[in-house]
Amino acid sequence: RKKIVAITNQKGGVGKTTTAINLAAGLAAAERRVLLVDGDPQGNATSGLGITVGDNDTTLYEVLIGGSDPRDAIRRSVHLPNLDVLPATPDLAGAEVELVTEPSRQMRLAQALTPLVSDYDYILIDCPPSLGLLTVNMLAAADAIVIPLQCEYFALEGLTQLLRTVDMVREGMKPGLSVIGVLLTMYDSRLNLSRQVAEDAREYFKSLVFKSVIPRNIRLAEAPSFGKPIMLYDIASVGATAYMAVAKEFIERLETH
Amino acid sequence: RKKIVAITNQKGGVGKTTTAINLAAGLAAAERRVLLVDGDPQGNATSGLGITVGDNDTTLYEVLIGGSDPRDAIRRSVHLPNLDVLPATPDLAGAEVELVTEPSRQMRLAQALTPLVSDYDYILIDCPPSLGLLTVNMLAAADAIVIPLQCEYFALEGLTQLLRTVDMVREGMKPGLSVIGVLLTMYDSRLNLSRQVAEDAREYFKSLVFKSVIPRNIRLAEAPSFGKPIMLYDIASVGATAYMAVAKEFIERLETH
Ligand SMILES: Nc1ncnc2c1ncn2[C@@H]1O[C@H](COP(=O)(O)OP(=O)(O)OP(=O)(O)O)[C@@H](O)[C@H]1O
Ligand SMILES: Nc1ncnc2c1ncn2[C@@H]1O[C@H](COP(=O)(O)OP(=O)(O)OP(=O)(O)O)[C@@H](O)[C@H]1O
Ligand SMILES: [Mg+2]
Ligand SMILES: [Mg+2]
Repeated sequence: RKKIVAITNQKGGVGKTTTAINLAAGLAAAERRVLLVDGDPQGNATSGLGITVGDNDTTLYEVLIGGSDPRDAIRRSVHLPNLDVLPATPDLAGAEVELVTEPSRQMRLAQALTPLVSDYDYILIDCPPSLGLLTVNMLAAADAIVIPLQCEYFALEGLTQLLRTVDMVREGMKPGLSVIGVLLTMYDSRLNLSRQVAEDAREYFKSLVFKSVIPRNIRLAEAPSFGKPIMLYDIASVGATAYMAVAKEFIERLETH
Repeated sequence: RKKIVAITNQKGGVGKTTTAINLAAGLAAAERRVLLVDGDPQGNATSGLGITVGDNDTTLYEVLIGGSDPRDAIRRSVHLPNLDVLPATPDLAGAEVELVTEPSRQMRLAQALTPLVSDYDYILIDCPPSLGLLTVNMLAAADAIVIPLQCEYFALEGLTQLLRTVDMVREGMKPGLSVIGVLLTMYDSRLNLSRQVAEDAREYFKSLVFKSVIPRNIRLAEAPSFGKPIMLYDIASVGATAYMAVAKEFIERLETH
């Protein structure tokens, strides 16, 4: 069954990293063994979980470009026993250029993750805000994708281009790649714009849209400054409740058929 | 004096496009001749100003890769007599790969803009959320940069890497490249996190931080869905007032010396 899931949207700041961190933590808390791969040179998933990277540490860059064993890069039991993390650093930006001239340049990540698949119930990949070679690697490595959708105009508009890229990867490299869910993020029910974008998304994607919606909640923005997932920073917050509900829905979609 | 200004920050969703559109409009309303270059394959500045691009239209992609004359791409007097726009399309993402093997690949945009400089008082460039080859082209073409800084943790953390890239461009390609301002965006004075990030920014950047701060204002998120700058969508909004104030401060910084 599907276990490698890319959290993707080329629009910036729509909640990819916040979703990757908190969905991973939610799944780990539900006793699933989870690997969170930080695929973004910004390294927000890495720092948002309080992980520091030294000059001699192995990271995703060395795995993709140097052929390092991913197990040398993985940090085990980050805050939760079942949560492992494969960190990213700014060097990863160089990978996009260096990969251009490599054979099977779109499949490097898929190849690197293959030996790990049996170690985990889920491998989540936090994608960067672009549709370049790094993101294509992540889509080609994935069995399924989750699309965080901020309830605003530019994010809604960008979906067309994202879906075109997903189609291209499905047809060219990864038949069976599917969207398992669209997650409405930073939803504010008092705002007309928020409600309109949510309506448009539900009309177009229908039941693909998660029933759980992530409200705007400052606790979600504070948690990474303490290096913690929301459930350990403030379990009582609406942000924590929402991400626990998403984890539950995610499990239902991927485990019950 | 300095006239080419890149609006840049590799963190996604910090308000680069919203600032590029509304600062450009504010300057045009102040009777400056302005060219807004959309440097992002997402094309948000293009669509946010209501511009549609047909298959036969010349855009930034053709200018950078095909050597087309930028004047064939420029849309004149967009909503305001003094505001011109050089549009972007998703093809621009391809430019990042295609430029890798070109001679002087970091200077393509600088070369393309050179003949236009005498036509305008200011050329603003909306950058994508990355520090890749496209962004490096924009930094190398610029005389100065404005950094929109969303008042949250990940955005603050990303500044180190941004400043390192700016230093690299200054030392390698563009001596004299300077930061003319850091603009606090989506500021919410009721939030501890917002105030803390603002304090950290002012402590580090001192007077480089614009006195004007952009508050969170839903009208700013609605305006692009009508294809308008904020001043034409809702001149009475706090968002419009804030961007008019930024335009005034910008002019003071660049024109009085
Ligand atoms: N529901 C929410 N409520 C309040 N703040 C949020 C919420 N979700 C995310 N944030 C904050 O919004 C900002 C953008 O979120 P995040 O970094 O997760 O988006 P992203 O899509 O990963 O961005 P990028 O495109 O740069 O990778 C961050 O400062 C984050 O802490
Ligand atoms: N001050 C504000 N108040 C409310 N919403 C805002 C404000 N500034 C920007 N927005 C909205 O926040 C979202 C992100 O802003 P914007 O697209 O300008 O950021 P960006 O840095 O250009 O993003 P990207 O990294 O994807 O290019 C957009 O939906 C925009 O309409
Ligand atoms: Mg992110
Ligand atoms: Mg933008």
